[in-house]
Amino acid sequence: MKLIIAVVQDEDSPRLISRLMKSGYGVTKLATTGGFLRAGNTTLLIGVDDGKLKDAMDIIENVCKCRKQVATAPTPMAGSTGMYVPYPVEVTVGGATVFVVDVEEFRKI
Amino acid sequence: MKLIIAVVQDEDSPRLISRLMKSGYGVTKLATTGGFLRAGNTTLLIGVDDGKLKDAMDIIENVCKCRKQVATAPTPMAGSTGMYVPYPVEVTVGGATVFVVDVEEFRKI
Amino acid sequence: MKLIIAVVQDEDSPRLISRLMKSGYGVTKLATTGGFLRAGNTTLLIGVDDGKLKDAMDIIENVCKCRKQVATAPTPMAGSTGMYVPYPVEVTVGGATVFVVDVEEFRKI
Ligand SMILES: Nc1ncnc2c1ncn2[C@@H]1O[C@@H]2COP(=O)(O)O[C@H]3[C@@H](O)[C@H](n4cnc5c(N)ncnc54)O[C@@H]3COP(=O)(O)O[C@H]2[C@H]1O
Ligand SMILES: Nc1ncnc2c1ncn2[C@@H]1O[C@@H]2COP(=O)(O)O[C@H]3[C@@H](O)[C@H](n4cnc5c(N)ncnc54)O[C@@H]3COP(=O)(O)O[C@H]2[C@H]1O
Ligand SMILES: Nc1ncnc2c1ncn2[C@@H]1O[C@@H]2COP(=O)(O)O[C@H]3[C@@H](O)[C@H](n4cnc5c(N)ncnc54)O[C@@H]3COP(=O)(O)O[C@H]2[C@H]1O
Repeated sequence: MKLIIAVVQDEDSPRLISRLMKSGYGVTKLATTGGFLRAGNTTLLIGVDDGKLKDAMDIIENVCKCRKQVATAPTPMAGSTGMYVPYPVEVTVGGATVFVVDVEEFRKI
Repeated sequence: MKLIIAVVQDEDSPRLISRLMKSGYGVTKLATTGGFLRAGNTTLLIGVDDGKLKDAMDIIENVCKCRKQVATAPTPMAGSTGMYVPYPVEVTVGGATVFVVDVEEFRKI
Repeated sequence: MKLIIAVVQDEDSPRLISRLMKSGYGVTKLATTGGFLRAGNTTLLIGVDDGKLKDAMDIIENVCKCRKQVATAPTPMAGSTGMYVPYPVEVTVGGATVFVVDVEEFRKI
């Protein structure tokens, strides 16, 4: 048995959990905070049989892969009118930091 | 040293922590959420000396073992009176999901 | 790669995180509760390369080492006036409980 400890963005967590549930994996969710941005993120504990590790990692990679999204950034209009125009900006979202540790003993009580 | 990571029901957590404290174990509590039921549960981190692992696992098993409880489920009265009668129903509570990982280095600063 | 799981006092956590950030370490913060005092504390997950383990542990030791602080304890004035005088008391603060586990696989997605 292996324990996957995956730190993911809050935005990706619901989709990732339901994909893992559909494949019959067990998941426990922790609300956490990033050390650098001090913003909220999500850490998932996922205990998997050794033979299922690759499949679970593929699901995490598939859902959390970095991708470009168009967001709008308020940009001041020309001249000092104090008005803002929504301006399309491309940002990168997604990503996951994943640790796998060995489980010496697993028990369902 | 081993680190026990035990996911237990919120209902069992206070009794389990006080049983572990009485036996002199160290415990850190995390408020977590189940992936499937999306309901709150409790994850305990319990660092134990190798020789104490079996005793700590026995305490978890003893407090968290599945048991039947009688709960009342509101059941509509015969006829469509809109009245509800409390009706005894047997439910299973308890249970724990427990991972044990090896601790390479332990330090009290 | 090693995963450091460090349980520290809430008071030391901001300083510890910013010292770790300055040295380029990755940190994820969990809000946790002590089993004995039932008071809030902080658990940090810090994934480090094998060669950096000693340096990261030194930073934790440096920031969280136990130290004496003067706190004021309200002490009743002589006679039963119901008045309280702030009285200097020496208390010990700091400390950290640190577990290091081996990481079999690390992935940045
Ligand atoms: N080795 C490790 N151990 C434990 N947890 C880890 C970790 N590496 C990453 N994490 C967790 O994953 C989150 C995202 O990290 P990522 O590397 O994609 O994205 C990071 C990275 O690009 C950058 N960053 C993080 N730490 C940095 C540092 N010390 N110096 C410069 N940039 C940093 O800021 C982004 C957000 O970081 P934040 O700390 O808010 O949030 C982090 C942290 O919660
Ligand atoms: N391999 C694992 N890795 C990490 N954490 C684990 C885990 N196995 C269990 N857990 C944790 O333990 C809680 C209780 O699990 P249990 O198996 O007793 O009871 C479970 C199980 O009977 C069922 N269940 C869970 N996941 C399922 C799935 N993918 N498909 C069908 N049934 C599921 O729903 C109950 C509640 O699950 P919930 O997720 O809310 O809450 C779970 C989850 O927080
Ligand atoms: N083996 C272990 N596994 C997991 N987490 C661990 C641990 N040892 C310590 N911790 C965590 O570190 C915190 C500080 O522990 P420390 O040993 O410095 O300071 C402890 C210790 O001096 C004392 N204490 C803890 N458990 C005790 C027990 N069963 N009997 C007597 N004294 C206890 O009370 C202080 C506060 O304890 P509290 O539980 O509130 O908070 C603990 C707990 O959250």
